[in-house]
Amino acid sequence: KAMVVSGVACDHNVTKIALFDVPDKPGIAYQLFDALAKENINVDMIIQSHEQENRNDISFTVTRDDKDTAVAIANKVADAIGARGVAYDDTVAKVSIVGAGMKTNPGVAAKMFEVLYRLNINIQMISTSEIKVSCVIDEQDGNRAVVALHEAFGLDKLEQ
Amino acid sequence: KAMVVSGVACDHNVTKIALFDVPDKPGIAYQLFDALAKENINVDMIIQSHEQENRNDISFTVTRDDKDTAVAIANKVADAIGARGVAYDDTVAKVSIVGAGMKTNPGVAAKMFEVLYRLNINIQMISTSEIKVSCVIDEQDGNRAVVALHEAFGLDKLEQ
Ligand SMILES: C[C@@H](O)[C@H](N)C(=O)O
Ligand SMILES: C[C@@H](O)[C@H](N)C(=O)O
Repeated sequence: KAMVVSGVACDHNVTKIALFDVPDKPGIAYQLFDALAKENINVDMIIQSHEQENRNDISFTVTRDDKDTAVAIANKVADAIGARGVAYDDTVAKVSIVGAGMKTNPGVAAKMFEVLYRLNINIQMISTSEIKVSCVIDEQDGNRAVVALHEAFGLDKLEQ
Repeated sequence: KAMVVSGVACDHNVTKIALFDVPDKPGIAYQLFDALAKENINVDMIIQSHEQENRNDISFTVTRDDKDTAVAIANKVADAIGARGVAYDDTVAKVSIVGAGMKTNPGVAAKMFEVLYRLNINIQMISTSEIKVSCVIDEQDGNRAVVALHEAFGLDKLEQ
């Protein structure tokens, strides 16, 4: 049943954008991502955590080329819906571990988080699927994160 | 280049749990998910959005059977790290659309969000991967969400 992490990837072409304290009511997510889609912005991650007191935050990632357009749209939608504000940062990277059967292997994500912790790398955003755990971190930490993750999951041996 | 949504799924065996205002420093995500892994809790979604003023929220989902143990762990870790609090809800379901090439099809997630909006279904949590968009919603909305999504993405025709 051992989880097989088959690969580690790092995407440096990332801008993270967040809308804070959006009203937690139907139609808000649609409004934001429809506006982005109409400008042909390719959105990679969409992350929305647990609501609090009728408000929530919505964050997402786009490429660096799309930063200006996406941030402009985020600001426009934020104003229209009465969100508290918008933040963005294009000095980030998305590091991911990929493998099969993660849902039945609770330790895998914890191990990735441990590797980043031991490198004193702060995790800014987290998103998972059955086959992938992705963390947004400072772009300057990307390369050493990849090396350490390869090692931690035994993938460096394949390259000898 | 048309995105093909090939399936719609709804998982009713879901409990959502969140830790609010955890310190945004290395080691926090590791501490939480290591504690869960040590109790063999299978975590499905892990969602962490954009940080704010040195704090962040971390939410995740587990099965209904694991609710009590996972909530106890969340409370224990929340106290240990000085988080503001914990919330949980097991009256939720996770509805997902699955398909290929979503990253290059910005309108797909927006369309899913639109379908839910038109049904007046509130989206509690969102997580995406290249092949999947998942929304946590009230469990009572699960079935009609699935029917509407099948229809919106043309999947109902296959069943005639
Ligand atoms: C916050 C946002 O996701 C809102 N709940 C919606 O349904 O669109
Ligand atoms: C909030 C949490 O993800 C923290 N930034 C960590 O790196 O563990």
